[in-house]
Amino acid sequence: MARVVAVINLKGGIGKTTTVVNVSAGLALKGARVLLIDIDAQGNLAMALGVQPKRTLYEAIVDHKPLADVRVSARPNLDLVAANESLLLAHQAIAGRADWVRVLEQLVRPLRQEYDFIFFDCGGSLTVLNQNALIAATDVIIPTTVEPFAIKGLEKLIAQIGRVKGGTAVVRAIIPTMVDPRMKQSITLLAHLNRTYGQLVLPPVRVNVRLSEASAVGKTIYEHDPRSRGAIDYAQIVELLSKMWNMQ
Amino acid sequence: MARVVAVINLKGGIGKTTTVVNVSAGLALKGARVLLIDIDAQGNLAMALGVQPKRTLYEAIVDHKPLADVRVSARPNLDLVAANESLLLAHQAIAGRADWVRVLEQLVRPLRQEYDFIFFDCGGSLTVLNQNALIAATDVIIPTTVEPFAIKGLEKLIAQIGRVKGGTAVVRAIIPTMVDPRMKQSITLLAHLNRTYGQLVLPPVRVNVRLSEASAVGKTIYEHDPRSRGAIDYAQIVELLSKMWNMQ
Ligand SMILES: Nc1ncnc2c1ncn2[C@@H]1O[C@H](COP(=O)(O)OP(=O)(O)OP(=O)(O)O)[C@@H](O)[C@H]1O
Ligand SMILES: Nc1ncnc2c1ncn2[C@@H]1O[C@H](COP(=O)(O)OP(=O)(O)OP(=O)(O)O)[C@@H](O)[C@H]1O
Ligand SMILES: [Mg+2]
Ligand SMILES: [Mg+2]
Repeated sequence: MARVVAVINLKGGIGKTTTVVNVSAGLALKGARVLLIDIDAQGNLAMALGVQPKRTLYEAIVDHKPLADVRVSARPNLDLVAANESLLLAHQAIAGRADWVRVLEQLVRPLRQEYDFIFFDCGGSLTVLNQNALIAATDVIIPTTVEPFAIKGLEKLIAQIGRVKGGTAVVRAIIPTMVDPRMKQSITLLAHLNRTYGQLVLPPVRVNVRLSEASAVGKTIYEHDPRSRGAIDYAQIVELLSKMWNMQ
Repeated sequence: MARVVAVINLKGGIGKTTTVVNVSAGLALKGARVLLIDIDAQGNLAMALGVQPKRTLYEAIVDHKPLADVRVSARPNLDLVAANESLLLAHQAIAGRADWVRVLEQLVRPLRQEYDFIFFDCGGSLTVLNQNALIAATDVIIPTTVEPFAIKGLEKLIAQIGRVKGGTAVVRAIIPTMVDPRMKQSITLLAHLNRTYGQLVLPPVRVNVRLSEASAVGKTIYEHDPRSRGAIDYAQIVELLSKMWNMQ
């Protein structure tokens, strides 16, 4: 039975998609069967993995096609349900339904036997689909940059998750991203993060242009530059998460 | 009659709030009367200016208070209508109205005589309020980082603006933000931006930790470090925009 993992932060541009790609690819390389679902209308996930799917989550939500019919294989053990700007229209289609907040939960239910993990790549605001992802999620991972607005937003996000899920135990990890160890402000805020959230905070992913290059050419960091800081840092995150999730 | 300027990019974390603060503060220092309206439920604008308003845009939208009653003075010539997470509830209140897409236009109409500029600080996704801001706007400014997802998103955003406004003439400027001149990828993508959008692209704002520090302490860059790269780059942007807008 797959764990359903929402990777979310209401602050934009802080590394959600990059984290989904490189954590899921790492788990797939270790043999886990993983499904990625992009619920952000920007649809960056397909570009980041170098796939051009013909179908998207829109067809599953509005045309009621099963997810199994709109997914594509992105890598061995790693399937993807993509998104594009048509997803903006799906928001309106969902908002009118009585069960509007459980649409994603119902869509993934038939697939949970087939995968070990199902990841949602969330967009940067509390849309209808992001609320759906939180409801469907068994686990929540929060990437964050170590800058003032993102850290301030973190408290609000965790409070919001507490309201939606009736508690915050579902938050499994906070991943500091794009950390530049040369910047005093980063180090100070990282220490603040560790003091405030303790064990939840994983070792930081350092800023590394190879990660940005990788997403530009549709590769995972392990494919683009396996010896880079980005690959080393994300591989460490994958090890820690798989221990936490008792993967053999 | 105030120009109504939407500062927008559907990609998050690329410098929208930082641009609103430092462009508007520069115009106010030159004697223009400026009103800022935060339409992002994260409410970063108040924090960035170091003000803690008791009222927000929520009261204007849901309790029908005039904007003049919820604004606060942030600096000389610079007033602010703040936001917070209650704005998420305002989205639902608007969505049910027949004139749902002209709510902001109606709210700002009585104030356009009092100001030279009214800026909207938009959030990072196509929310109901962002669509309202585009409808109300006489001018659109698009900050963007020079990285692959943001550049790809730019085409879609401009197409979206074209659909909402019946043309893209309202797009006045594209401002490259957080540009690191040492990174090859940034230089390549900046050249691509200039080739694609020509005159619309203003000189880049370089990456500069003083900008992040300034937002952490609630200061404009001119207050925090007037000799920094960030202050020099934004002052240049202010000069170019005020020439474009025929400010004496
Ligand atoms: N550690 C890092 N070092 C350098 N660049 C990074 C790092 N992590 C991500 N990036 C780059 O930063 C940009 C933003 O990252 P990404 O798109 O993953 O953020 P996001 O939170 O998914 O954004 P959005 O809110 O728009 O969905 C991308 O170009 C990405 O390649
Ligand atoms: N040129 C720059 N150099 C360094 N840091 C910057 C620069 N511009 C902005 N920042 C910092 O980057 C972070 C993101 O910027 P900002 O909050 O303005 O982006 P945004 O587009 O408004 O984000 P959101 O989508 O969440 O509203 C902030 O901490 C800000 O201080
Ligand atoms: Mg993303
Ligand atoms: Mg902002």
